[in-house]
Amino acid sequence: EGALVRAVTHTKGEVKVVLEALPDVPGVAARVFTALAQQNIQVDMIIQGRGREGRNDIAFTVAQDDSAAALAACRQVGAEVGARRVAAEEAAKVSVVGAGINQDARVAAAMFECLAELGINIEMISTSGIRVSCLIRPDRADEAVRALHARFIGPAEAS
Amino acid sequence: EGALVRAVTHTKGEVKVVLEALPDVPGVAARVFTALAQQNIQVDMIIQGRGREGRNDIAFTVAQDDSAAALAACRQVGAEVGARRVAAEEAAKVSVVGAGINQDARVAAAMFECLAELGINIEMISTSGIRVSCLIRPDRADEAVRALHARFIGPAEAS
Ligand SMILES: C[C@@H](O)[C@H](N)C(=O)O
Ligand SMILES: C[C@@H](O)[C@H](N)C(=O)O
Repeated sequence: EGALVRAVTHTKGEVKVVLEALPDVPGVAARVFTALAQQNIQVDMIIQGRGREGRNDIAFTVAQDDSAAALAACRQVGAEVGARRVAAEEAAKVSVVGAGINQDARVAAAMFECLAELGINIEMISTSGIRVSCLIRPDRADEAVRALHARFIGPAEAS
Repeated sequence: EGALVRAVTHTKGEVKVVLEALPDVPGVAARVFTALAQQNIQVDMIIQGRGREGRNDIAFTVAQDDSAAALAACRQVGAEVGARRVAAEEAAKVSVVGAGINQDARVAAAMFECLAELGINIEMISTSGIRVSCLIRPDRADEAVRALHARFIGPAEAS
């Protein structure tokens, strides 16, 4: 499955913002991102898993420089809609990229296994047509990238 | 922000499989997807939000034809690692696609607002560099696509 992966990328210095236990009803996601849009905040990943008992979390990542404004906007919306908690923390994103990889469970399996072998916990996962991305602790990012690069691209040093 | 969106796409006949309350420790995601890979199951979206209290959910989507095998594989892994519940249900994925859109909170906000205006609940969200995808109820998919197409592409009928 390595033949499908053409790049390993990572982003450090991202901040993950999470709104916990929002009401899982139409209009809530719109309110959160409208508030962010009004501040011209650029958003990288947006992840929302399944809701439970009428509540759901929304998480997204922003660059460090936008994190204070993003957190303030989310605290405001969170208070308005009754989120249980709004919090931010630093995160690193590591991704494998390649045509069609997300259709192949083997690429995801190999990526997750590679991180597991290093004892790196996968905190969040998001995929698209050509990319599988994991959020991990920033202090493990360099190590993760080297291992993923060796696993998928080859033994040359990751740039 | 509509200028950034070049397509509205949707996939019906997907099945969303969810493993609830998995142990949030290294190796668990790898086990799930290794089991799926061993059955040559093709996976579309993978979404994992933040964990809580040492547990996390993993959700992914597969084509209808793979759903029985995927569910069986996940029930097996779920039992081995102590998931609270493993379940599957039909879902529709609607996406807006365009260069750089995920960097712009306005595109996400507009997409979510469009769905909210129709009273369509956004069940899950995943983004990548060029795509924002939402999982919604299949019986709302046609309506959602028409509205998103009108909002972002123009008044011509969605094909
Ligand atoms: C939680 C949030 O995504 C909500 N379900 C909405 O549709 O806006
Ligand atoms: C829940 C699962 O993703 C776990 N955190 C892992 O790293 O495998």
